[in-house]
Amino acid sequence: MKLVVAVVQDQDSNVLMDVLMDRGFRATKLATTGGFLRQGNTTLLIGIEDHEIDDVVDIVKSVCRSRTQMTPPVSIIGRSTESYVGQPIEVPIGGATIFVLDVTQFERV
Amino acid sequence: MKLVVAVVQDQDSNVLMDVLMDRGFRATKLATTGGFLRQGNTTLLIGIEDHEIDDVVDIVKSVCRSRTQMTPPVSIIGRSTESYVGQPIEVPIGGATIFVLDVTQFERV
Amino acid sequence: MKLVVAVVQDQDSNVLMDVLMDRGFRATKLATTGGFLRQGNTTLLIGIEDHEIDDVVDIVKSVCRSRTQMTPPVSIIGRSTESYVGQPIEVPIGGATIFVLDVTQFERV
Ligand SMILES: Nc1ncnc2c1ncn2[C@@H]1O[C@@H]2COP(=O)(O)O[C@H]3[C@@H](O)[C@H](n4cnc5c(N)ncnc54)O[C@@H]3COP(=O)(O)O[C@H]2[C@H]1O
Ligand SMILES: Nc1ncnc2c1ncn2[C@@H]1O[C@@H]2COP(=O)(O)O[C@H]3[C@@H](O)[C@H](n4cnc5c(N)ncnc54)O[C@@H]3COP(=O)(O)O[C@H]2[C@H]1O
Ligand SMILES: Nc1ncnc2c1ncn2[C@@H]1O[C@@H]2COP(=O)(O)O[C@H]3[C@@H](O)[C@H](n4cnc5c(N)ncnc54)O[C@@H]3COP(=O)(O)O[C@H]2[C@H]1O
Repeated sequence: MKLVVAVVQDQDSNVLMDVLMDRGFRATKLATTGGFLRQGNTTLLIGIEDHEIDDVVDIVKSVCRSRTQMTPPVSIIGRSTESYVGQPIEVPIGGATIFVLDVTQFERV
Repeated sequence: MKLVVAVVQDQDSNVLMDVLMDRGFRATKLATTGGFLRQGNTTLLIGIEDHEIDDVVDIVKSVCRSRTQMTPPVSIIGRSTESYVGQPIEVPIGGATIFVLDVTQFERV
Repeated sequence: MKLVVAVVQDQDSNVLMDVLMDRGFRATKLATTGGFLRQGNTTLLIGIEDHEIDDVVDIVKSVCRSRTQMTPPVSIIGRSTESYVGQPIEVPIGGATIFVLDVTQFERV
């Protein structure tokens, strides 16, 4: 058993969840915030059998798109923002960041 | 050390947290959403010693109840919802879904 | 690859995120709730290379402060609160609680 932790953009999260549900996977959604852009994104927890990893990764790849995002003009990103303040910069955001964790024990109550 | 990730129904989450606290366990609560029913549920993160797994699972089993839930009449569940739209169906929801993860390092700062 | 799950106090979370971003780390923020005090806190997910664990733990240690918090006068903490109700008590809250998890597979889509 594995627990997939996938951070995706809000714009893709509903379609991604639809496709996962259609395919019979089970998932739980967390409303999260990106550390750099400080904007809302979505983290999915998807518990799957070991042999289903490639299927789930393929579904995420087929649904999730990379995009770019302009940083806000007065950046709140961090202390060393001299280079950002005043000059908005274009930041690439990948379609998804996926962590696969080993589940040592699984229980349905 | 293990990290227990337990997805439970909102109705059980407060009592479950009370019992865990009473027993001296520590836990952190996340407000989450179910992928299928798209309704709010609760995910608990519970860091425990290896020998405490059975205790925690027993507490979850003693508190969390399975229930059924009617899907909304116009289902938003997914693309293949032809079978749901118009005819609400009764969906079983288990008391809890529990993932136990291995903690390779633990620090209290 | 490791996934660091760090529960920190809200008061430290923005500065901590600033420092992590400045240092080039990537992180995702979850708004969470403490099980005992039932108050808001912050959980960070930080995916890092194995050799970066000590750096990240050091950053958390340098930013996050322990504090104390008075329990509310009529405590909602749990069933065995006889000792708390009416007599607020001072509860120590550590700077951070850190769980390091092994990542068996990582994908950027
Ligand atoms: N310290 C830094 N310095 C310079 N540029 C930085 C940076 N941190 C992030 N970025 C850039 O900004 C984009 C948005 O990051 P954000 O943290 O808002 O939103 C992130 C974050 O919520 C999550 N994420 C990515 N890698 C992560 C990791 N290793 N651990 C935890 N969360 C991660 O996925 C979202 C998208 O990440 P992605 O890499 O595709 O896209 C990132 C990356 O291109
Ligand atoms: N492997 C896993 N990974 C991550 N999270 C998991 C999980 N298994 C369960 N969960 C979480 O636990 C909640 C209850 O799941 P349960 O299987 O008891 O009860 C489920 C199940 O009976 C049914 N169900 C879920 N996904 C389905 C699907 N793709 N097709 C058909 N029925 C599904 O609907 C009920 C409610 O599901 P919902 O998604 O709203 O809410 C789920 C979800 O948030
Ligand atoms: N093993 C673990 N698994 C998951 N999350 C964990 C954890 N250990 C700590 N946390 C998280 O970190 C916060 C701070 O914990 P700390 O132990 O520093 O500070 C704690 C501790 O001094 C005390 N405390 C917590 N649980 C207790 C219990 N069952 N009995 C007595 N005191 C407790 O109250 C403070 C605030 O706790 P609160 O639950 O509101 O908030 C906790 C909780 O959200």
